[in-house]
Amino acid sequence: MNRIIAIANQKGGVGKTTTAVNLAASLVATKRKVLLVDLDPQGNATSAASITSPRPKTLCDYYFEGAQIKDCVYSSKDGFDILPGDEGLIALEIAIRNDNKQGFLAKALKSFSETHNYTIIDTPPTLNQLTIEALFCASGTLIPLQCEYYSLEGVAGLMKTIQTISDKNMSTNRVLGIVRTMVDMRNNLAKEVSDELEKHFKDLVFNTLIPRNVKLAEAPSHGLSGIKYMPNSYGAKAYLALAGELIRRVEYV
Amino acid sequence: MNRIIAIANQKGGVGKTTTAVNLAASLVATKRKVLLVDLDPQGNATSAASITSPRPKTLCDYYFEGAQIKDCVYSSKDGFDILPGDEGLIALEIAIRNDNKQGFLAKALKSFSETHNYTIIDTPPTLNQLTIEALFCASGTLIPLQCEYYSLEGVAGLMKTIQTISDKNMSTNRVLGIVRTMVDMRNNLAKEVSDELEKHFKDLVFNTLIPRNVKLAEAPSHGLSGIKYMPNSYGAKAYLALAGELIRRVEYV
Ligand SMILES: Nc1ncnc2c1ncn2[C@@H]1O[C@H](COP(=O)(O)OP(=O)(O)OP(=O)(O)O)[C@@H](O)[C@H]1O
Ligand SMILES: Nc1ncnc2c1ncn2[C@@H]1O[C@H](COP(=O)(O)OP(=O)(O)OP(=O)(O)O)[C@@H](O)[C@H]1O
Ligand SMILES: [Mg+2]
Ligand SMILES: [Mg+2]
Repeated sequence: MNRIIAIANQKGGVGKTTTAVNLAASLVATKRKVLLVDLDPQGNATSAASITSPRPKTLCDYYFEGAQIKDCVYSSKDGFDILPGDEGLIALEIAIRNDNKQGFLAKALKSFSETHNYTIIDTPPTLNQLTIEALFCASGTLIPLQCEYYSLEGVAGLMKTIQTISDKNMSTNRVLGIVRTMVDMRNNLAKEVSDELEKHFKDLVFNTLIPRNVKLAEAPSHGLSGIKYMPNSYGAKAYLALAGELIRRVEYV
Repeated sequence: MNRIIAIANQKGGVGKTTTAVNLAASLVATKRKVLLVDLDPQGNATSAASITSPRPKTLCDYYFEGAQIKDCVYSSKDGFDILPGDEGLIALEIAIRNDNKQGFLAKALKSFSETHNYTIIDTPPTLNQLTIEALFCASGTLIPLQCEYYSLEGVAGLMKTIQTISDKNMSTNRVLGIVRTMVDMRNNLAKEVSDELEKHFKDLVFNTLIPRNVKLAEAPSHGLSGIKYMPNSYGAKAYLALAGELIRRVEYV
């Protein structure tokens, strides 16, 4: 059974890609088979996975050129498989809208329902058709959030949007939880925002806090997750703990 | 003469809004009349300007309801005027595309050519029609950039896109420069990326570095810029210096 998890937040720079890559690597460390899907035209998750093929096939080759979806999957040094992304996704986003092919991603990922235990989808910082495709096919959505004022402002709206999309499309997606990222508990702002989150979204806030840790920001330049690059760093240990908490929330309900 | 400056970078969370708000406040401190335009449906710049009117008119009221553009301008505690933004901008983005009204923002801002010295436009973290409207009407674009790996990856592509948009639309827009934001020179990653930037984009990198300073992240929750909230903080002083450097690059060419 393949559990599909979308990582989404239209606020930029909150740690969506870092969470997608390190959660995928952490789930691999628990002996689960994981597929990472990069739906961001910036292709950050793809560069963190350091695929060796010079021009890897993406969802665009599957949609426009009729390539087999399995030919668009590559392995990473971290042990998860990846469906890469590049700026061609900008044209795909427009085509899905114009051709009325909503639900295209859910169909494409059906091919992996027996081959992987988890599929993690990294999304761009905007609620466009690509992000909606991810929210539609996911069985759960993780919301990474920086403990800062602008991030807090947008979260209630985002939860409402996710709810509306699942109601409209009759999909099973629900918000799995909010993950506090880049947390520096030495400053009051983070403590204040974190307290606000616990007050307003009590059961939804993951207990695991991801600390600000430069090793997580260095890892992608080595084509690795933080888990593989510096397994004993605070950042890596936090993502391993998050994977444990996610497994408890998803597998032992 | 009203110089229109777009603040753009499709990478999320690099400090676009923080730069737009604090640059606007710094230019006011040099006795210039400034208009801030919020083109991000998240409305972060609008909340930083703490407008007192309960439901301010936005560009949507001007486009859909025929409101006068001057009725959509509000004053802020920082002394700059603001054309606010809210999630209604999502519908505006679609309408401009569907109605083929490209260039609509340039026409709207003509009304301010004699009343303001600078217009600063904050854009969302995506190259959609709203961002393209800003790039089309701007005479210069500032690119805020975090000195981290993912941010560095996207910059060359962004510069190319800005060049293509101004060639295609015969607009006068050019990249004014790259502003390094949230810089923590204690860590090697920032130094490495900063050196790479200076090597590849020599004349384009602003000398002023904006340090990571929590006062800048606290200011918006008080409805103020960092300049007004904590004028003696490192962050505020850096933005005042940036305004000086911008004036030299724009007014004394
Ligand atoms: N816990 C952390 N500690 C230190 N740096 C981090 C951490 N998490 C993320 N970063 C860094 O912060 C920046 C933003 O993170 P990331 O790119 O993962 O966010 P994002 O939400 O995916 O951004 P976008 O909205 O552009 O997709 C990156 O340079 C990343 O390396
Ligand atoms: N120099 C700085 N020091 C400390 N915090 C900062 C600094 N600049 C920005 N921030 C904080 O970092 C976060 C991201 O900045 P900001 O929201 O301005 O980026 P953005 O590029 O506008 O994001 P988006 O892509 O979502 O529009 C915000 O919470 C902001 O308060
Ligand atoms: Mg990302
Ligand atoms: Mg912003």
